[in-house]
Amino acid sequence: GVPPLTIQRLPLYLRCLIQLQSQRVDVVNSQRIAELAGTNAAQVRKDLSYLGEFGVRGLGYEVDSLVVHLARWLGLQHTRNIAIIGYGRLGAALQGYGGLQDRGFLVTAVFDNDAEKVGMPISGGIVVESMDRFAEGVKENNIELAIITVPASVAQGIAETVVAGGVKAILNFAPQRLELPSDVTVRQADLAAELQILSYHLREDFGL
Amino acid sequence: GVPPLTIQRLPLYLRCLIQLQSQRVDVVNSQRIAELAGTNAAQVRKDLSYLGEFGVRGLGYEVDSLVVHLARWLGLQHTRNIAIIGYGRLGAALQGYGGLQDRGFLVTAVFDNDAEKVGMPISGGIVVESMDRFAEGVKENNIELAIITVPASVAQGIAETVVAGGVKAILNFAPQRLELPSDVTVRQADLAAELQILSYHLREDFGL
Ligand SMILES: NC(=O)c1ccc[n+]([C@@H]2O[C@H](COP(=O)([O-])OP(=O)(O)OC[C@H]3O[C@@H](n4cnc5c(N)ncnc54)[C@H](O)[C@@H]3O)[C@@H](O)[C@H]2O)c1
Ligand SMILES: NC(=O)c1ccc[n+]([C@@H]2O[C@H](COP(=O)([O-])OP(=O)(O)OC[C@H]3O[C@@H](n4cnc5c(N)ncnc54)[C@H](O)[C@@H]3O)[C@@H](O)[C@H]2O)c1
Repeated sequence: GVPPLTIQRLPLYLRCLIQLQSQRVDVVNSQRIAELAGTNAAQVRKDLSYLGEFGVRGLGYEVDSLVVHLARWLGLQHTRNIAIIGYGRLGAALQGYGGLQDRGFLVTAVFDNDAEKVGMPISGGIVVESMDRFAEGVKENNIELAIITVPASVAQGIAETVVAGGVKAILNFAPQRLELPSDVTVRQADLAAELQILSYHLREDFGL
Repeated sequence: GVPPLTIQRLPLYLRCLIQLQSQRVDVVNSQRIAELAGTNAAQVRKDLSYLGEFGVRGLGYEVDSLVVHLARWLGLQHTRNIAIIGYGRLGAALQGYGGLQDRGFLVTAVFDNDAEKVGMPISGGIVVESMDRFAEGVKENNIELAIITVPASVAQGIAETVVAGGVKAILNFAPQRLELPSDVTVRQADLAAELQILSYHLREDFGL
């Protein structure tokens, strides 16, 4: 199959190509994609070759065609519904983020166990539901992905409830490694890792 | 220098190694690191070799030593101060996130241009300041990194103010590509990209 590290770069290529599309660029070479994506041309060509994309020697790739193929590879042909578990500061910020729909996702359900929050209507016609109703909520809202924004101390139990409800894809923000069946895909959000990359550059470029 | 893609994996290795440390693991092989980090053993060895880390053939790496070296490579010997610009839902969620300090960072200043927010005391002894005072705030708070959580429409202007204030490292959440001098490092936070990786797996593993 496609190597994990390649899979992780595909959404980034897609984002860059959509930007090129908006600039009415028709053809792009691997060097340009690499510059926009922060990698090198050889890596771009290698990654895209796993998708059967080989470009035209000396010219590059057709932008529109590559966007369509990448979106198909990433399973983005239809909007996927998301549940957010944990309507705290971060959960509310993510639920309110309108930018997800352009990228193929819609938050259609929000769950919490705080009695003060359950039953509260929020934007998008959503009402915060009790975690007790998670499995029903998955069916009612055709939930395919879950975003976990609860405290670390409860994250494992929450993730198990998510999986028991039939969800196979989790974006976890809680700083707690989840132990789940191998057919469930978990992405660990880690903003501190991004800050550490920046810290590397401060040391490397400025001796700070 | 160290290749960009390697730099991006180092914080992930560090996170996994710190977890091993907490489990009192003394020695770890590249295969184990790879499993925890979601890559392959050859990639781990290659990445670590750029740091002059070659492990002991047949044994692996000393966990404590590797943690120290990775932290040093990432410039994490002293805590770095962060300014958050845009104290909206996401900015407030990030400012309140206590987990940054364990990873080497402290939010010491918050800026906004909303008159209702400027002057508001928030947690950690911080008072929201006016964006007009950004350059002074950088000096007063020894700011080395900026997190941008303002709307996309103002992100470029905000980033220019950040750079003019002397900050060389930016984590940008606004869905707007920033055009800045080449000595400034920008990391683009992109949660939708994580969701798209999950979408790939739903298609690949379940035909969804
Ligand atoms: N990964 C990152 O970079 C990053 C950044 C910021 C926050 N975080 C993490 O994200 C999580 C949320 O942060 P926050 O600032 O929004 O916290 P918060 O305390 O504001 O929100 C947590 C929410 O979870 C709810 N909750 C608690 N237990 C629950 C349960 N059993 N079932 C359902 N809901 C439950 C609470 O009622 C609350 O609404 C934390 O784990 C935090 O450490 C991670
Ligand atoms: N990258 C991602 O995955 C992701 C996820 C969620 C949100 N976002 C983005 O993060 C940003 C913040 O989202 P949010 O939901 O917190 O928005 P928000 O509207 O709640 O907050 C924006 C804040 O910026 C302030 N602001 C506006 N103009 C300013 C200026 N010129 N100077 C200083 N402050 C200014 C506002 O007063 C407000 O407090 C948006 O760009 C949003 O699209 C990105």
